[in-house]
Amino acid sequence: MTKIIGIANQKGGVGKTTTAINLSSALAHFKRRILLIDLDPQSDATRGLGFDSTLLSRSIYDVLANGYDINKVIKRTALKYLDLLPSSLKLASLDSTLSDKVEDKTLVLRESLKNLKKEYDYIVIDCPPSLGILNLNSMAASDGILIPVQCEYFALEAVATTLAAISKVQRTSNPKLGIEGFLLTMYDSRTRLGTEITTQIRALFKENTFLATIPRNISIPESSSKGLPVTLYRPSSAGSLAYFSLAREVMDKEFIR
Amino acid sequence: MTKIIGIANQKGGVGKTTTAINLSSALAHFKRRILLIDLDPQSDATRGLGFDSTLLSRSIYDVLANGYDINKVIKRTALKYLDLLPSSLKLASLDSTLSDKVEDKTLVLRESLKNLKKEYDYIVIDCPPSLGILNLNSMAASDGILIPVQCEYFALEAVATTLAAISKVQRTSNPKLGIEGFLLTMYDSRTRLGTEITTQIRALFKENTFLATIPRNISIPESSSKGLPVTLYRPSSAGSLAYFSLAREVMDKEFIR
Ligand SMILES: Nc1ncnc2c1ncn2[C@@H]1O[C@H](COP(=O)(O)OP(=O)(O)OP(=O)(O)O)[C@@H](O)[C@H]1O
Ligand SMILES: Nc1ncnc2c1ncn2[C@@H]1O[C@H](COP(=O)(O)OP(=O)(O)OP(=O)(O)O)[C@@H](O)[C@H]1O
Ligand SMILES: [Mg+2]
Ligand SMILES: [Mg+2]
Repeated sequence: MTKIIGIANQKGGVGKTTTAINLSSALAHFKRRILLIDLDPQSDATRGLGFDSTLLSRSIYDVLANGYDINKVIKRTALKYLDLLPSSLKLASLDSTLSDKVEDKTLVLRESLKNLKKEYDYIVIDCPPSLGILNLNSMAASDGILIPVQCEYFALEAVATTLAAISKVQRTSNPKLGIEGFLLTMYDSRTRLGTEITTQIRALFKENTFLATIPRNISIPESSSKGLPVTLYRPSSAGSLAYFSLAREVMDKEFIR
Repeated sequence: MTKIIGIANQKGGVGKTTTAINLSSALAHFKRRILLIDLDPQSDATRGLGFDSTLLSRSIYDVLANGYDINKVIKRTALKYLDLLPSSLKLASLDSTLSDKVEDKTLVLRESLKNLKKEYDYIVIDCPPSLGILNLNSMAASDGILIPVQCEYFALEAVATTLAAISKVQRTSNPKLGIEGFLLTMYDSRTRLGTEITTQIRALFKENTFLATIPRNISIPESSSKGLPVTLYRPSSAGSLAYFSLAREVMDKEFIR
């Protein structure tokens, strides 16, 4: 049975793409079969895995807007068990492209995933920093939403807006949508603010907060510039080890389902 | 004559709000009369100046959606020469609220600024990480766009999409729109990647890149959690000093105009 995890937070730059790439690759190291879907027109997840979205002939845009065969667009990556459904800038126009053709514009992703020929253990969906049609498609298709929360001051307000959007999707198109968990990212243990925010978030969300905390770690941006997940580029760095323990926590939940 | 500067970059978390707040407050320290407009429904700039957007009776939403008097919504701040036009979550629905009433939805901000009674030297506009109707309103109203660029790997792609959006607005609603400059943010001189990206950006954009570089500095997020600009909270911190030199560069451009 495939578990679909959407990565969402309306706040920008909190580590959504970094989490999508490195959770996916850590799970692939544990021999889970993973499909990473890049639903952000900026295509950072596509680039972070070494692809140039402007050079690809097809992307998820063709699948969602024109019903192109999803299996022909999926790319294999440097990791054996990790496949990628790449993005493109064209995805930014999905809302207007779809306008009259479809009854519910927020269900096109969920419908297209029904055509997958290959069996995956997990599907991970990266999203842009907004709550528009792309995020709604991700939430309608997902079993659970993982919310990266940067250990910084502005973080909590955006979490509230993201939770409101999730509960709206639960009431409308996807009643079984749950919260996969809150992930603390870019944690800097040397600062008072980092510890303060972390305590606040753990007190607020309790056991819904992953035990794994992602430290601020230079290996992470360096790995992106090489087009590799940090779990492959520097497997024993603090950033990589944190994503391995996150993957273990996600897999442990499998038995509870 | 008022100069209107929009802060834009489609990438999230690059320091747009931090730059909007601290450039405005640094200019106010030099006794320039400043209006900071928060055009992001997340209201981070409103919160970063100590206001709770859920407690305010009016916001920029009322001005743009219902033609409410802009002068009645403006708030004075902790700094004598700095006023704020606060945001609210309702702003996220502006696109659908305006739908049929207005001929061009991207001009409502420019029109409402014509009703300002008070004279400002600079108007600074903070925007969300997207290129939707709110960003288009900012670009249509601005004289120049300041683009914060984080010294990280994914930064350059989003700059390209932001520049494409600017040139589209130049061709349609605002032919006099220019580039105020590229500002390097969250620069960490200890890392190789930081220096690499900085050299790349300066080589690409040459004299359009501000000399001032904003270092990664813990006083910045700490000041936001106190609802104060860093120029007020820790005036001699590395973050604050960098925003003062940015303000001086922006003022020096006054003579070239
Ligand atoms: N733990 C970390 N340590 C250091 N840098 C990090 C870490 N996580 C992410 N980054 C860097 O911070 C920046 C923002 O991260 P990322 O792009 O993953 O965020 P995002 O939420 O996907 O952004 P957007 O909202 O634009 O989609 C990137 O340059 C990334 O390399
Ligand atoms: N120079 C800096 N040093 C340290 N932290 C910084 C710096 N600039 C910004 N930050 C922190 O990084 C986070 C992102 O900054 P900010 O909110 O200003 O970005 P933004 O581009 O406005 O984000 P969004 O795209 O969500 O609007 C904030 O928590 C902020 O406090
Ligand atoms: Mg991203
Ligand atoms: Mg912001």
